[in-house]
Amino acid sequence: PPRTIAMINQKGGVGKTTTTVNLAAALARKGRRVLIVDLDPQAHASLHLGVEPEPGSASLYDLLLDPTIEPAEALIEARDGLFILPSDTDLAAAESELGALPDRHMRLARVLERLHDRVEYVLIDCPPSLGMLTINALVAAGDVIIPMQAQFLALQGVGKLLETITLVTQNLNPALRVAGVVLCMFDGKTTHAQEVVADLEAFFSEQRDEASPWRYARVYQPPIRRNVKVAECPSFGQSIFEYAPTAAGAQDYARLADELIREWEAW
Amino acid sequence: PPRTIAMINQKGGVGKTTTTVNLAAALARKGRRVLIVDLDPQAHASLHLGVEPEPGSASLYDLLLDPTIEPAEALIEARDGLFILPSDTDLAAAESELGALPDRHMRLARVLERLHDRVEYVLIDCPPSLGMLTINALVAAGDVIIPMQAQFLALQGVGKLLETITLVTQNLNPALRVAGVVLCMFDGKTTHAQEVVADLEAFFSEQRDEASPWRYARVYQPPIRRNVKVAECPSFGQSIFEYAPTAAGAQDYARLADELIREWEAW
Ligand SMILES: Nc1ncnc2c1ncn2[C@@H]1O[C@H](COP(=O)(O)OP(=O)(O)OP(=O)(O)O)[C@@H](O)[C@H]1O
Ligand SMILES: Nc1ncnc2c1ncn2[C@@H]1O[C@H](COP(=O)(O)OP(=O)(O)OP(=O)(O)O)[C@@H](O)[C@H]1O
Ligand SMILES: [Mg+2]
Ligand SMILES: [Mg+2]
Repeated sequence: PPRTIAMINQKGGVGKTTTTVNLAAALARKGRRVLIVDLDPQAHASLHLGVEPEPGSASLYDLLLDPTIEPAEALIEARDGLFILPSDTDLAAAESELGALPDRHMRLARVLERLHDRVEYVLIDCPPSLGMLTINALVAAGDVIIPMQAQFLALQGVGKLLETITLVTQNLNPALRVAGVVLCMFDGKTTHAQEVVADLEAFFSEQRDEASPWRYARVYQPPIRRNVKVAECPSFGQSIFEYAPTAAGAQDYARLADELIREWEAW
Repeated sequence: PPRTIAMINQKGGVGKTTTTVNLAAALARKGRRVLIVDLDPQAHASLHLGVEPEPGSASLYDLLLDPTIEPAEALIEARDGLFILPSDTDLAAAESELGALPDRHMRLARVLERLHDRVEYVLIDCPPSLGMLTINALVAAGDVIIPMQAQFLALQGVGKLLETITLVTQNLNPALRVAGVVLCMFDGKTTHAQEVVADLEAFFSEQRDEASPWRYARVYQPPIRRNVKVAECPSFGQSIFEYAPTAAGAQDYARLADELIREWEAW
């Protein structure tokens, strides 16, 4: 089955969408077949790649609410080897409409099962909340990546997120693991940022022998540096590799993709 | 009644909390009595000011679900003349629990009515969504301020937000107005940012003669410049005025407070 990664952080604006899109683009440019699941009703991952669904075609919302629809009907090939299940504003209704159904947390997992032989990597872009859409991502995924900023307040949010992940592993998805943290918009010049990184690394190394879903988690190196090109490219419907292939942001996301390939394909 | 301002943008991480806290602090330091309503279950406004509710005391969640509780019991004086109704994680449940009640969108308005003679300004910090908590803020408020970043993708989100505001003015709160946009984390050096500002200002001036809730809206000047001190002070439980009173961020928020005082107190 594909390596399925949920990009999760309930804090807003930390780089979930930017990381989903640019990491997926990097993997596709290295020849991997990648699926982006745009699980955010604000549809920024879809917008970021300039994807607009055909009017009348099935959307991710339709797939989650009606398991009889063929998921491939909603699939769009955004770039060579880079597929997307796009979002639209209907998905906001899914949060509450799923809430009544008995197997509500399994819906995304079931959709992805039916696409399992089409791609090698699935990256799920989540909204800034720990509601039913994010829970669906945690049940469908094998790995969690936490994009975050190197700020002390961000550490507090991570604590809350890890509690939620623990509940999911105890009750819904025992195989789920936290792969690690991607530091976004990183400004290494401040002692503040360096202290937060040191705190995170100390926390993860203390957890190595615990029986927790993050015992193998780490802070991915290198961090993704703050780079204005990265902030600009979504407005043009492009990944950083199309917009500014020699920019710092392109280098950083390419290196992150190399790191993940090494971690997950080195048998 | 107090000038009641909802700080709204469904996009994550655009500066809602930072603006709520620092603008409230600026107004309080100029002698106004100000109430912050922390309507976000992630409680970052409360954390930003180092506020922790007494164990066992009433929370904003309790007030919204049980209208018989005296709102003053949940009130905390965070600084001189700066009050806060703090959030806690229970508030996440309010989104769905309110959903069943007939007067669910009026709950916050009713709570604030009972505090109306205590303060001159109420600033409501909203979560990154257009759900029931944010709708409560739109019904309780007289003015909306939209914190946003000067990026083209941000303009799209504003369109969606204005649709929601229109629905609220048509059905729930005819007096609601959009006061304007506060540009956060502004980097004036890029043509990108300047073009977005020009687009926004053109949009608002076209709307002057329309019968819309944003016919008096504007882009507040000056924008709030990106300033690392602003990003650091929440980790110390301080406003920018306590942490770095001579920093660019302190100047910008002080000038924004002056601008609003001029707009709202000049009779
Ligand atoms: N490395 C970077 N350098 C500069 N800007 C960046 C970088 N990464 C992300 N940004 C910008 O920061 C903002 C937030 O990023 P993004 O939308 O990816 O966060 P998010 O966590 O997906 O937000 P949400 O919670 O709303 O889904 C965007 O405007 C994005 O362009
Ligand atoms: N002027 C600024 N300069 C530098 N950093 C800033 C500035 N304003 C805000 N930030 C930082 O940007 C991040 C997002 O800001 P903030 O938390 O206020 O956004 P928000 O809209 O309230 O997010 P959410 O949607 O999660 O509630 C925070 O880390 C904050 O410290
Ligand atoms: Mg996003
Ligand atoms: Mg906030």
